[in-house]
Amino acid sequence: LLELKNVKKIYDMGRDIQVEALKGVSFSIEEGSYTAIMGHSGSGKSTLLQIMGCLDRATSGDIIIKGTAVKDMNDFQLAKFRNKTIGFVFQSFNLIGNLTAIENVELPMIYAGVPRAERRKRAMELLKLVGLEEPEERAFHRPNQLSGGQQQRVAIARALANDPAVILADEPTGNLATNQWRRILDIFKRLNESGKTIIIVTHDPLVGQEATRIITLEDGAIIKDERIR
Amino acid sequence: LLELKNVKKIYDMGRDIQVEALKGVSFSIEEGSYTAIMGHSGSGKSTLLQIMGCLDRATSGDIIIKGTAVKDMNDFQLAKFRNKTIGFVFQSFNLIGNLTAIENVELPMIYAGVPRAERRKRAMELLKLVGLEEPEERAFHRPNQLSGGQQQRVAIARALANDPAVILADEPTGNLATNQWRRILDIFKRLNESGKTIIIVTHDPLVGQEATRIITLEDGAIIKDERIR
Ligand SMILES: Nc1ncnc2c1ncn2[C@@H]1O[C@H](COP(=O)(O)OP(=O)(O)OP(=O)(O)O)[C@@H](O)[C@H]1O
Ligand SMILES: Nc1ncnc2c1ncn2[C@@H]1O[C@H](COP(=O)(O)OP(=O)(O)OP(=O)(O)O)[C@@H](O)[C@H]1O
Ligand SMILES: [Mg+2]
Ligand SMILES: [Mg+2]
Repeated sequence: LLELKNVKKIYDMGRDIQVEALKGVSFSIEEGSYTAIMGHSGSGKSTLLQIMGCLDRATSGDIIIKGTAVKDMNDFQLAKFRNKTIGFVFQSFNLIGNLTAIENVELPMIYAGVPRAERRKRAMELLKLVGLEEPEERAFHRPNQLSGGQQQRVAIARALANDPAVILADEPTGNLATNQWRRILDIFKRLNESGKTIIIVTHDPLVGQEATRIITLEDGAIIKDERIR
Repeated sequence: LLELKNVKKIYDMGRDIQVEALKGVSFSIEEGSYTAIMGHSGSGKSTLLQIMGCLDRATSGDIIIKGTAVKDMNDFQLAKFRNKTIGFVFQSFNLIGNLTAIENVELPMIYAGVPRAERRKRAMELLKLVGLEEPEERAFHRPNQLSGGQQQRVAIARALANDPAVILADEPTGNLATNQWRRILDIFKRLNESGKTIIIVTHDPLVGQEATRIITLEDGAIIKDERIR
């Protein structure tokens, strides 16, 4: 499904300072797989996930999705592909501050041209699915009127809005207590069983155990790639 | 040191909708203690911590700090007290986007009137203390040029800037891998042994175990208050 070949990411800080966030990463992800990317803070996980999700461009190297090189797509094609195929959960949620929770979940559906009534219905179902407390009411809170874990679950609901084939989640359980993140991981498990490809960045070994493959990063390079069960 | 009596927090959403985030919370915190506040997402932990840290006012009830009722302080006195006595780590870090990491750590010291050279020296020491990678370089990154866990550690360094007597930390380890949060908890342990009062909000039982007392919230009320060892 997705192939990375010698992908590098260098941040240029000016004045001759460069940060090598990714130092030549290569691996492939099979369709329908469940992969966890683990590693210390600063090891390059978010950078890698954003490049895989077409939210950022690699400095060099190849990213090939279903046979097409991402390099050969223009920004418009990339955005369209991303909207339909990829659901991305950001480490810091990236919710729109002046939209309500439910409007945030509807946003990807607006871009995809889903009609109003259908959007609203599906958005509310998703907020209930992720376990948002008192959803009929909290749906109309803005992000700063929600707790950290509630914002996180709204971000997850938004990522699922267009029923994407690939879900990329950056630390999706960091703000949740056990039974609440267990619920989220059960959703990911069900989606994976129905054929979706799941890639989770986490530093929580309990969350990593959900996957059948764990790729470990350190200082921008892959130091371990293990398949389990 | 700190006493809460029947503290309530109600968010008024207009149109007759009210959120009872805290429903009458009472307890006291002894000087030099190490307390963990745990509970599900949405149970009121951040709301409680912000009221304890004088960053927000209760709707009703009393908060008494070292014998003085917070009600009787005006906003200016409250701000001054907060700056000198309380170090607060926010769940979403609240770093200033257009300042560098080191400038963010210096900010509380600027308010406290610490001279420039001393501020810069202490800020760099704190960034090294919390384990920021390549600190001489990363100190000059802005928050969006840092990883999630790096931002979290900068937020912790900032909270320690004025060597406060009370440290209130809202989920301070959520973005860190094991040895990295272990390092943060060792800092808190050392500070506690030197007499500081520590209050950590967490939903991670491993982090909660660091404390000698665990207060558990559910739906805005205390459902358990246990002292361990
Ligand atoms: N500004 C606000 N306006 C309205 N409701 C709010 C506001 N801030 C928080 N709430 C609500 O108050 C309740 C408690 O929120 P709080 O942020 O204290 O929870 P929490 O225990 O810290 O959760 P988490 O673990 O997810 O951070 C939540 O149900 C939330 O929706
Ligand atoms: N915009 C940027 N400019 C410069 N350096 C950056 C930028 N974004 C990230 N970095 C650096 O690149 C490295 C990798 O960052 P990344 O966010 O991918 O780490 P991470 O593994 O996701 O960490 P965490 O677990 O803390 O979220 C870090 O050392 C960080 O300081
Ligand atoms: Mg990250
Ligand atoms: Mg909170």
